[in-house]
Amino acid sequence: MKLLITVVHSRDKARLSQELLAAGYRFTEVASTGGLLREGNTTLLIGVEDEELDSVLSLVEKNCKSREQLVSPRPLPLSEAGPFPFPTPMKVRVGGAIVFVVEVEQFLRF
Amino acid sequence: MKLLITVVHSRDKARLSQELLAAGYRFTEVASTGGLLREGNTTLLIGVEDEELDSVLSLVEKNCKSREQLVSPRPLPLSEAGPFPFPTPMKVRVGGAIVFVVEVEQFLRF
Amino acid sequence: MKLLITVVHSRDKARLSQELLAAGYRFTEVASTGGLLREGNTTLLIGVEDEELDSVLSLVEKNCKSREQLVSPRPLPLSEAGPFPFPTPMKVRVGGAIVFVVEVEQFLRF
Ligand SMILES: Nc1ncnc2c1ncn2[C@@H]1O[C@@H]2COP(=O)(O)O[C@H]3[C@@H](O)[C@H](n4cnc5c(N)ncnc54)O[C@@H]3COP(=O)(O)O[C@H]2[C@H]1O
Ligand SMILES: Nc1ncnc2c1ncn2[C@@H]1O[C@@H]2COP(=O)(O)O[C@H]3[C@@H](O)[C@H](n4cnc5c(N)ncnc54)O[C@@H]3COP(=O)(O)O[C@H]2[C@H]1O
Ligand SMILES: Nc1ncnc2c1ncn2[C@@H]1O[C@@H]2COP(=O)(O)O[C@H]3[C@@H](O)[C@H](n4cnc5c(N)ncnc54)O[C@@H]3COP(=O)(O)O[C@H]2[C@H]1O
Repeated sequence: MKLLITVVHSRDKARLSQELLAAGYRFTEVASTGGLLREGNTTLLIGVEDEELDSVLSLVEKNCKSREQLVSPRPLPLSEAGPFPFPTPMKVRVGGAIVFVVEVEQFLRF
Repeated sequence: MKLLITVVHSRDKARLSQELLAAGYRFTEVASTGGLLREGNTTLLIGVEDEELDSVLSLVEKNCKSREQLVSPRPLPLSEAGPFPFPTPMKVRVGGAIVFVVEVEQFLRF
Repeated sequence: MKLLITVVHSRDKARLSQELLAAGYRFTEVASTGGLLREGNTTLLIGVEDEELDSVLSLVEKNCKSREQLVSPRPLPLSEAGPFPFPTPMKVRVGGAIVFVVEVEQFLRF
């Protein structure tokens, strides 16, 4: 069994959840926050059998598309920042999903 | 060391927490939501030494009993559902607990 | 790749987040609660390349210092507690951080 720890953009969450359910996958949702942009996102815990891994990953890929956006990240602490405490807006990729696939030693249902 | 990622029904959480503490186990609670029923539940992160694994699993089993309930899951997206967008109520198991046991490579306390 | 599941005291979170960002690390924040003291804390999910592990651990160590505090844990269930349902205040270590380092089999960005 594998546990997928999947961080998805809030815009994609409802569509991905529907698709996961329609395909018979089980999952748990945890509210989370992005480290850089401080935006609310969702961390899905999805436990799947080994042979289902590829099909659930292609489901995530299909439903979570990324694009480029100009953002102004939070100002650095003054001690670090030197003469420019407010970093210039930077182009970051947003909206995609990231997935950590972790091996599950034992899975139990009580 | 093992990390137990344990999803428990909100009805069982207080009793299980008390029992874990009384037995000297340490844990962290994260609020979560069930993928299908959209009900609030709790994900416990419980780090235990390898030799404690069996006794903490039997503690979870003792405190988290499941039963069958008639539920009407959220309607499928219309494109998937065909003539019956509102699925008939289905009998699901609720109230148990699920546990993912994951190997911890290193555990550090600062 | 390694996933660091890091439980930090709320007092240290802002400083640690700033330092992680300044060093170019990516992470996701999840609100959590301590099992014993029932205080709000933060669980950071930090995915790093294998060769970055030591430097991110020393960053956590530098920013999360622990100290001793007198606390009165929640009373035990009456059935367990015997004549002293309200445990005497105990000295516990608070404010440090704990880190579970878990092996990541696959990391995907969509
Ligand atoms: N230190 C840094 N330096 C340069 N660029 C940075 C950066 N931290 C983040 N970014 C960029 O900003 C986007 C939003 O990051 P945020 O941390 O708010 O939100 C992130 C975070 O919550 C999570 N995430 C990404 N990588 C992670 C990792 N290695 N460990 C844990 N969580 C991660 O997924 C969300 C989306 O990530 P994604 O990669 O699609 O998109 C990221 C990435 O393109
Ligand atoms: N796609 C599906 N097809 C058919 N039946 C389904 C289903 N998804 C869920 N169910 C049924 O509904 C119950 C409640 O699921 P829910 O997703 O709300 O709440 C779940 C979810 O939060 C979590 N969970 C269960 N299996 C999981 C997995 N493989 N990965 C991640 N989380 C899981 O544990 C809670 C309780 O699960 P439990 O198995 O006791 O009970 C489940 C299961 O009996
Ligand atoms: N059953 C028990 N018996 C005796 N003393 C106990 C105890 N449970 C907790 N403590 C003590 O109380 C402090 C606060 O614990 P709390 O559970 O509120 O908050 C904890 C909990 O959220 C998390 N944590 C610690 N160990 C953990 C583990 N093995 N698994 C999961 N989470 C853990 O990190 C926070 C800080 O832990 P830290 O070790 O620095 O500090 C702990 C520890 O010194």
